[in-house]
Amino acid sequence: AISKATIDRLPLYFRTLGQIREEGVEIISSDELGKKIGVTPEQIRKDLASFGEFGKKGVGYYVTDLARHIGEILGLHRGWHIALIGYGQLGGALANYPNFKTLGFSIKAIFDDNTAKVGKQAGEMKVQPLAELEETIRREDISIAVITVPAGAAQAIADRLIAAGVKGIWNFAPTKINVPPGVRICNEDLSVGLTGLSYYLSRDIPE
Amino acid sequence: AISKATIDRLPLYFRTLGQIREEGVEIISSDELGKKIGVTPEQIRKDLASFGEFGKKGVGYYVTDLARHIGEILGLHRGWHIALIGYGQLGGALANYPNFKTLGFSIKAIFDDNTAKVGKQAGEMKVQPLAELEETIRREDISIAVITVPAGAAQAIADRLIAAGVKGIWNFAPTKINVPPGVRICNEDLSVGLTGLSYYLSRDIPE
Ligand SMILES: NC(=O)c1ccc[n+]([C@@H]2O[C@H](COP(=O)([O-])OP(=O)(O)OC[C@H]3O[C@@H](n4cnc5c(N)ncnc54)[C@H](O)[C@@H]3O)[C@@H](O)[C@H]2O)c1
Ligand SMILES: NC(=O)c1ccc[n+]([C@@H]2O[C@H](COP(=O)([O-])OP(=O)(O)OC[C@H]3O[C@@H](n4cnc5c(N)ncnc54)[C@H](O)[C@@H]3O)[C@@H](O)[C@H]2O)c1
Repeated sequence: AISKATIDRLPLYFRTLGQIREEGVEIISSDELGKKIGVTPEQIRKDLASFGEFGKKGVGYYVTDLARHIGEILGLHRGWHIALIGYGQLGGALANYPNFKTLGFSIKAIFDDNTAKVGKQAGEMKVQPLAELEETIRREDISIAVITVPAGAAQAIADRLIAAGVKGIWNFAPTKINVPPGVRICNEDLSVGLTGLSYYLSRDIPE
Repeated sequence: AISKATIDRLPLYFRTLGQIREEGVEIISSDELGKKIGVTPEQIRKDLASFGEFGKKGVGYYVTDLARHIGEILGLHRGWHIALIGYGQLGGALANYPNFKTLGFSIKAIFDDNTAKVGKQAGEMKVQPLAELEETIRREDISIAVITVPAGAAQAIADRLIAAGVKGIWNFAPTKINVPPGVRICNEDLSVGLTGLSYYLSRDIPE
């Protein structure tokens, strides 16, 4: 069984390998990879060994092969269909962020309950009214929903999505959403990056 | 010396403790805290011991006290002044997200180089033109800058910010930004949450 800590590091491995591949690096040692990800080389080797990746002794790991393998472990080849609910400022930024498509995710539908936004062009699609949610989720085989509505609206939206068959929720609203067993939820809180900066700056910049 | 892995977990500790405090929980065991954060109880105890937190044997940690202590370690009491550059969709969502203020961060200035956006009301402030960047950073004692401009504009903006005295950069643009020693940079990539969902769903939902 692979530990949760190892699983949670996989997206970081994948992103980091993608970045170094863009820099033209073809082989990376567990030392260098550890520095970039922020874990010890021993942990790197342990994590990757649990997926059958042992690298080339004294050399390191082949970046492209390792990235592809981790992408498969992450299930990115599945090409998930996504719905986004709440086409406001954050929803708009996410809907138009090209990196998700590069990773194999396709946004198939966007919903909003503001009549001024319904019918608006959003990239290649039009914003749909909430009334079309259930039918669209079934027709477009949507597995993941991104929730970018205000906190007060989030639970009701989640309930509808789950009833319609959505199995994964990426929630940005600053509220706890209750989901039944069998539904995965990722609560995204952007304050984590900012508090990390605060830690380092409070030591760099004397009071 | 505290390990980088432990430091990187601190913002997660802080956020998790805040969430359970909102749920009214006053004491939490290392077992329960470990489950919520995704590390072993042994790692929890090891991390917290490195900050002088040992909890109450057989009982656990007092949530409010621990949250306050970790907040101090994270430097949140410093009340950092922040500038945001690029008042588009993502910038707009971040500028209006109340959680940052709750954590003690204050957005003191917002900049954009689109004349249609300059002068626009953004919460309690007006969007300023780039020409006012250097003077505003000095006057408002800004230490952290949030970069939410397109990828092609990011490095030039970072160079100006650093020359003006900014010490920390929170970068959302999907590009590598070069910074000199003494400047901290956090590159935020939202795809990490989505790839994590993909891992779990690819096992929940058979192909
Ligand atoms: N997690 C984070 O770090 C983070 C950062 C910034 C914003 N946020 C949160 O993201 C959410 C969106 O922020 P924003 O700045 O884009 O807000 P916004 O007001 O610009 O957008 C919200 C959108 O949701 C729509 N909406 C409201 N209720 C709805 C419903 N019941 N069904 C469908 N659509 C509905 C609105 O019409 C609007 O278009 C908020 O909850 C905000 O607190 C989170
Ligand atoms: N990191 C992530 O996970 C993630 C997610 C979504 C978007 N993004 C990125 O965030 C950035 C913003 O996305 P968006 O959807 O808000 O784009 P946007 O086009 O809505 O906003 C960009 C804003 O920057 C301004 N701008 C452009 N050049 C500037 C300059 N030189 N100086 C000052 N302002 C300038 C524009 O006028 C505009 O208001 C993009 O780089 C996008 O790729 C990242």
